[in-house]
Amino acid sequence: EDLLQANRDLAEENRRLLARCGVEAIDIMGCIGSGKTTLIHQLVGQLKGRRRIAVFKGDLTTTIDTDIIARHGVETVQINTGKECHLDANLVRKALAKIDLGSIDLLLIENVGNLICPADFQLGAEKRLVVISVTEGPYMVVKHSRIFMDADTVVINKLDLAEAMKVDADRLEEDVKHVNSNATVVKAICRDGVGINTVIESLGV
Amino acid sequence: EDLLQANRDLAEENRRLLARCGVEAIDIMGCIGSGKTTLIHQLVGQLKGRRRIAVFKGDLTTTIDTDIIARHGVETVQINTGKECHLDANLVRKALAKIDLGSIDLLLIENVGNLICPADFQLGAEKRLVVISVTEGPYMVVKHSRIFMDADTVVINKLDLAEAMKVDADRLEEDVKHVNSNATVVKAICRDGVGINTVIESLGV
Ligand SMILES: Nc1nc2c(ncn2[C@@H]2O[C@H](COP(=O)(O)OP(=O)(O)OP(=O)(O)O)[C@@H](O)[C@H]2O)c(=O)[nH]1
Ligand SMILES: Nc1nc2c(ncn2[C@@H]2O[C@H](COP(=O)(O)OP(=O)(O)OP(=O)(O)O)[C@@H](O)[C@H]2O)c(=O)[nH]1
Ligand SMILES: [Mg+2]
Ligand SMILES: [Mg+2]
Ligand SMILES: [Zn+2]
Ligand SMILES: [Zn+2]
Repeated sequence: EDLLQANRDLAEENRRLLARCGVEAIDIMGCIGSGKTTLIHQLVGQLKGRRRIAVFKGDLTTTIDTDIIARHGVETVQINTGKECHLDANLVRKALAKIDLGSIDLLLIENVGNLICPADFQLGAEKRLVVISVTEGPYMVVKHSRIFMDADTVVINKLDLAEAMKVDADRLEEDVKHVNSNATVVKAICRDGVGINTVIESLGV
Repeated sequence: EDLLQANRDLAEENRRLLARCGVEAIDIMGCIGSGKTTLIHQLVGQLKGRRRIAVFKGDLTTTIDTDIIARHGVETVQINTGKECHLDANLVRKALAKIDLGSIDLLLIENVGNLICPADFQLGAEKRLVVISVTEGPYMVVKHSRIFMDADTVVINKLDLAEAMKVDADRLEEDVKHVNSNATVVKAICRDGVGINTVIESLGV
């Protein structure tokens, strides 16, 4: 419990620092392989003309995702978490120290693939987005309701596979609304860019 | 580190208890939605005629998976982990106390969906199986190599979607072999029962 309180305090420090520098930050969470990097790749592609963007990515050891995003020419910071299955406010604080916050106005943080711990570890980001995929099955929201409770936007991805999976995306949307009626739910095919503009609108970026 | 040592000690106790009672236990791990319950459902369907089976399932709060397996008429124990994203030896010890070990000879343990923590938390099971799905993308093994290092069997599931995902299952198999040349890799479509007999052979159950 002390661990979570210490994390909350640091998250608040991060939040104040980002606000002072006029940087909007978004914490992007979701299961392993749900489509977080693909979504960020699409967002950066659409926004880099009018926003000054940096991307943080939390991974155990590899830099595969960071390399994909770096090709856009935006600033990226790889956060290697070692054995941790979630990012925390301290890791983000250290990553913030590596960049010139005056040179950016939008920070996208890709969390470690996990629908459990990230719910408890605030990072100091202003908005929280959760990506789920229809390929994870029909009960994914019901089984992990906590992380959806304070999500601003929920993206239901890989809609191209909903039929093959026999998963009803409308039902998943209802499950989200049941847990958090304020969340904006966007049905998407991130790989093909379907739904990206709606995500941008819902985040107000 | 003390936490892991304490867990190893308890796992060893579980292992001895299971061995004394002649119960084979298998720890089934994998991402959220990779197909662990579907695999267990198929295994139980094939084996319940000749083995006396019990199934443990670790979930945050719901009993959805346990209910699916219980329909087979085999003994099931739901382990609610609350906020933990992995099972540990202590939770398994408590679950073992709830069943008559003399009445079973095979225990299937479905771990919480996660490819990170379960690698460090041995449960005392004799064999470890990891289920991955082609829908999680092409880099899933490379990004999470630790959990594959001491897996006996790795099931690459949802092969029916490999083409739609543009993911090469042979490449995933190579990634597994690269990390652990002793692991048996089985390509499967668990939903339709494809590959289940090969899984049974590789586990020797
Ligand atoms: N069919 C389909 N595949 C998609 C879609 N979006 C992403 N993918 C694929 O899903 C796989 C995983 O996508 P990523 O974007 O790497 O997922 P991630 O959430 O960043 O994964 P981790 O960082 O490893 O947790 C890749 O093979 C993508 O090409 C989609 O809309 N439809
Ligand atoms: N297309 C396809 N879908 C599958 C296959 N195997 C399982 N599924 C589907 O994948 C979804 C998740 O399967 P589960 O067996 O519940 O996965 P799990 O790993 O137990 O999930 P959690 O316990 O929630 O972590 C369900 O909708 C299944 O029907 C398969 O071989 N092909
Ligand atoms: Mg990623
Ligand atoms: Mg399951
Ligand atoms: Zn964690
Ligand atoms: Zn964990």
